[in-house]
Amino acid sequence: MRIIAIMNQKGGVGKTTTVLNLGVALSKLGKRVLMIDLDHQAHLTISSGIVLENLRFSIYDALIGKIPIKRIIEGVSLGLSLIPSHPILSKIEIKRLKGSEFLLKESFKGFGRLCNYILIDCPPSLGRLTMNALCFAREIFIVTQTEYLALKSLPPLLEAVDKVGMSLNPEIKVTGVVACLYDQRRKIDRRIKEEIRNYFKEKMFETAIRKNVSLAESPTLGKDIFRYAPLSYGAQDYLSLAREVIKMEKA
Amino acid sequence: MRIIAIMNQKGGVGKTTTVLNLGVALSKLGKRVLMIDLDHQAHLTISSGIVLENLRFSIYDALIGKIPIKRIIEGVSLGLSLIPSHPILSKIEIKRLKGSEFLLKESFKGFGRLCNYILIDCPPSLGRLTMNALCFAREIFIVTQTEYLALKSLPPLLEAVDKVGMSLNPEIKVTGVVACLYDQRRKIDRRIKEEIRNYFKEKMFETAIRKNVSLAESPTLGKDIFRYAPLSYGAQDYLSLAREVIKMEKA
Ligand SMILES: Nc1ncnc2c1ncn2[C@@H]1O[C@H](COP(=O)(O)OP(=O)(O)OP(=O)(O)O)[C@@H](O)[C@H]1O
Ligand SMILES: Nc1ncnc2c1ncn2[C@@H]1O[C@H](COP(=O)(O)OP(=O)(O)OP(=O)(O)O)[C@@H](O)[C@H]1O
Ligand SMILES: [Mg+2]
Ligand SMILES: [Mg+2]
Repeated sequence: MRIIAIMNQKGGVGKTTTVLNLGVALSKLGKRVLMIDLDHQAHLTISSGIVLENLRFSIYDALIGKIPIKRIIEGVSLGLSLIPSHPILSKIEIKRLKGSEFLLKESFKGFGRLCNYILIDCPPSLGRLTMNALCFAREIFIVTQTEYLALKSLPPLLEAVDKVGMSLNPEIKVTGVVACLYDQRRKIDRRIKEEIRNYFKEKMFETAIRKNVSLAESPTLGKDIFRYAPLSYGAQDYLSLAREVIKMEKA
Repeated sequence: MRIIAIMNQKGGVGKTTTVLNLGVALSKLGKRVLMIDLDHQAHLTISSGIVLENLRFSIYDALIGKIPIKRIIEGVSLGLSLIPSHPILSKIEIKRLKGSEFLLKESFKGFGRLCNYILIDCPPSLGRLTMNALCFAREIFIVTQTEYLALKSLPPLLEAVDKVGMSLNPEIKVTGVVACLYDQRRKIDRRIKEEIRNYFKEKMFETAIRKNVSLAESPTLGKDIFRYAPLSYGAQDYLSLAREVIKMEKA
């Protein structure tokens, strides 16, 4: 079972879009996937078509130990399920809790190997919720835009990951870097992509997710890109990314 | 003196780009402007051309009461100065501090009326640093992209603002909404912009900041849009926004 945190404290780089559409693509290639929405904005939950007002429980209830995690899993499509979020999750950042980096890991005790992949959508910060993801996951996929400020966010991100590796979770390591919102017509995108590749070398996936309006439209209907626009660049790119992710297993 | 928090917990919507370029535009129209970088990513500081490694002090030192705020002001251009940030600021979110929402307000005690505008760049969260901005500012400009997930972030944002208004800072109110990264060729942008206008009515500025590659390139050289590409849409749009902001003063 691969547990992967999809993260970057820089905002708006495509984290949520990647968890949903990579999740669906992996399930289309025969993998059983569980997504976890660890952002109080609950955008992964909304993009999956779930109406927040109808939710009885969310990840918050599991993190505070009120409800077992198995009881809050929502089926999204064949082979793909979700642990939803709710705005109440922002309370976790403020509550004074002991050993609060391990709440997520604790709540998964006894979960077993029900799936092949767990993908965690992180909020745009290095706060307590992202720390929970880093203390539970074994791998990190960094999602980044090919723009300058997103590039500048990478060194502090790697520093934070190193600190977690040395103290809280020795297993965690960056195993993949995904370039999103890529516009190959712009010089700045081509240049920054090259800089990211020089920095991360073979960890950077060959597939870049191209900028594609269908990926901005699909959340409006709570649909993934394969249900919304199956022939779009977005669908092609996420399917090609999923094939690369699976190929890593053999290595 | 107008103290305006530029905020949205949704990431990557154009907050930092707006603080810098609106700040420069206001100073070109004769106003004295102070920008405050309240994000530990320090992107406003980087975009202003400051090298983080050369900084002796940052906002962090003032918030913990080590250095008076006046000693950390950096001149950026004529009529425009900055209180820089540094990655160490992320410690504020974790430190156990009493009355921690008022650290910024406290550090400005006795600051006087040295300028006409204070613009505060907030991080993409509703955590302690954003709360500090809301407890010091009198106005809020919400910056948003014209995309679905950014629209979904607005109700929780307004809820958080109402809570601050009722308890910590009765003066605070949303006085402006800026649409950024606007692409009028896309149906989704036109539709979402209309929805935002229906929601906020006259609070939404007439000027939308159009998507413009110069605005993505200018931070690479640590320059504002007026120094990097003075004839670009970006420069025109931020100048037109600044005129609207000044016009509000008379109302
Ligand atoms: N490849 C793409 N092409 C076009 N639009 C995209 C693409 N990827 C994401 N988007 C859109 O860009 C915006 C930002 O993406 P998303 O919300 O997934 O980023 P995020 O990193 O999760 O943001 P946050 O930091 O707020 O959590 C969304 O409106 C999304 O629909
Ligand atoms: N109008 C625009 N046209 C093109 N690119 C833009 C525009 N405004 C901002 N950008 C670029 O989009 C990216 C996001 O903008 P910015 O960093 O200002 O957003 P933010 O809301 O401050 O992000 P964060 O939530 O991470 O603080 C940056 O790379 C910036 O250069
Ligand atoms: Mg997200
Ligand atoms: Mg910013």
